[in-house]
Amino acid sequence: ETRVITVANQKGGVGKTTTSVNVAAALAAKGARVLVIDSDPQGNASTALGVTHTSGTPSIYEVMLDGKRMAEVMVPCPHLPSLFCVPATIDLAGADIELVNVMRREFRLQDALTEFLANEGHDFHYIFIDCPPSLGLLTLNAMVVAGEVLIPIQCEYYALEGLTQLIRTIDMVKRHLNPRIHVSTIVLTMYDGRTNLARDVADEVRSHFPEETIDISVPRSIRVSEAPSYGQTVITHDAHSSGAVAYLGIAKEIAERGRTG
Amino acid sequence: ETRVITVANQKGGVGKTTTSVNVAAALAAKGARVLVIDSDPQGNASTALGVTHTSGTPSIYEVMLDGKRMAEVMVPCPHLPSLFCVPATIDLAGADIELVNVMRREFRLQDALTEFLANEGHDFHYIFIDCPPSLGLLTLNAMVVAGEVLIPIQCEYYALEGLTQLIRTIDMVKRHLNPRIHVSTIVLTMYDGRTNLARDVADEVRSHFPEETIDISVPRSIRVSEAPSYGQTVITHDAHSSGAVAYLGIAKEIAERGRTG
Ligand SMILES: Nc1ncnc2c1ncn2[C@@H]1O[C@H](COP(=O)(O)OP(=O)(O)OP(=O)(O)O)[C@@H](O)[C@H]1O
Ligand SMILES: Nc1ncnc2c1ncn2[C@@H]1O[C@H](COP(=O)(O)OP(=O)(O)OP(=O)(O)O)[C@@H](O)[C@H]1O
Ligand SMILES: [Mg+2]
Ligand SMILES: [Mg+2]
Repeated sequence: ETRVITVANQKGGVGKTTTSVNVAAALAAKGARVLVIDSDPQGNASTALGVTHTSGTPSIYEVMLDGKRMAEVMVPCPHLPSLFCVPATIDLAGADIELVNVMRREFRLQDALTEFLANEGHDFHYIFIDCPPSLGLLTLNAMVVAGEVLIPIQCEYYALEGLTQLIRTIDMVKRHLNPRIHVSTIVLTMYDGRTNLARDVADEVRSHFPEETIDISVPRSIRVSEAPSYGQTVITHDAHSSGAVAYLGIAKEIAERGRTG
Repeated sequence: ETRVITVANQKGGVGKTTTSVNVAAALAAKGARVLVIDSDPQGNASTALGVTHTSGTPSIYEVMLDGKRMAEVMVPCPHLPSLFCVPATIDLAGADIELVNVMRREFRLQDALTEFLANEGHDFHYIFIDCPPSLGLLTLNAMVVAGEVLIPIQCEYYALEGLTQLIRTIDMVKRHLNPRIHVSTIVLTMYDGRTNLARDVADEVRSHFPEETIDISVPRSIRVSEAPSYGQTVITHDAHSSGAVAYLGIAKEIAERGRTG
């Protein structure tokens, strides 16, 4: 069965995109068939995966607003044979407002993905959905369709503040829209072990979420942040960097957790 | 005349909150009368300024949705006598959707601020509005009321991607909603001069926006990111740190630019 994992956190710049693309690439590098759905109007995941996403390119916008089939907008990523992407373009910027008065507004992505998985998408092992930094209708759609949520948490003080709100939103989705959803994975990002702040935040998160929090934290690594400027993930840009090694280990842990359910 | 400066960038985690509160504190430390309006449901600016913002606290939500007067929700910041804050609470999280079908939805903040500046707020020198990481109705409201926009840009690759979209949105606001708005200030944040990436991004921004970009970049500094955990700005937490020195210099430059217009 295909695992649908939504990567969400309304706090900005915590590593949602970086975690989505690098975990997806690490799984694909090991042979899994993986799709990344970019649902952030900034299109950062599309950039890191090396796919075109200029305005007008068929994207998640047409899928959610015009009812286009997902298989029609999905494109392969140039660097890994079993990695695919549904891009996001700037056209998505107005979607949060445009979706407000549309039929089944919370279920647009769910309807599209159900049809995809019943057809061309039946042999995908993983689907990751990269969310924008908000809890609006784009993120809500991603939570309605997800079987699990992966929460990246930057080891910074503000990161803790938003966590309660995020967990509450997931609980609300679970009660009213999608009973299957649960937080399966928490990844600590941009961890700098030399600072007390990072250690304190990491300890706090691990004590509250011991099961969900992956043992490996992602260290701050320049290779990670420069990879998108080459249209690559760090896995293909520099597989031996500390960031790539961490994401490969995290991907392995995520794969194993799935096996034991 | 009061300068109303909106701090915006839809890219997450680029230093909008950090720049808003620290520039505001630096100006207040030199005697200016300054108000920070927190319009991000995460309430990070309220945290850094040491003011309560639990759900139900009178906040920008009541001002924009219930027509409460701004003077009624404004509170003093404990650490600096001439620094004030209109807090944001989690109640604001639904505002982007709630505002869609409300009268004068883009002008709610403008209406409230105009009344405030005509009454209790007439003697304020600066008003900073901290925006959430999106271009939805909360940010749009902040752009409609602003005389100027300050754009913080993190020295990272993704930071450049979103700039065109942001500038286009400001142009649209200028044409249809607020002819006075202009990008007055660009601040380069989390600058690490040891990396090519940071230097390349900084050079790129300075070459496109030579006038607007402030000469001083803000270095990455642990004192900056730990200050909010004490409910403080870096100006009051550690005034001699590299981050505080940078923000004091940036505040001075912003003040001087205003004098010459
Ligand atoms: N481990 C890391 N080491 C160094 N830089 C990193 C690391 N992880 C992420 N970054 C950088 O930090 C910035 C924020 O990361 P990213 O864009 O993935 O966060 P996000 O949560 O997707 O942001 P947004 O909220 O805007 O969607 C990016 O410039 C990215 O390159
Ligand atoms: N100069 C700096 N040195 C070190 N850390 C910094 C610096 N500036 C900002 N930070 C940290 O980086 C993170 C992002 O900054 P901040 O929250 O101000 O960005 P933002 O744009 O307001 O984010 P959001 O998009 O979520 O509103 C915070 O944890 C902050 O403490
Ligand atoms: Mg992102
Ligand atoms: Mg902020």
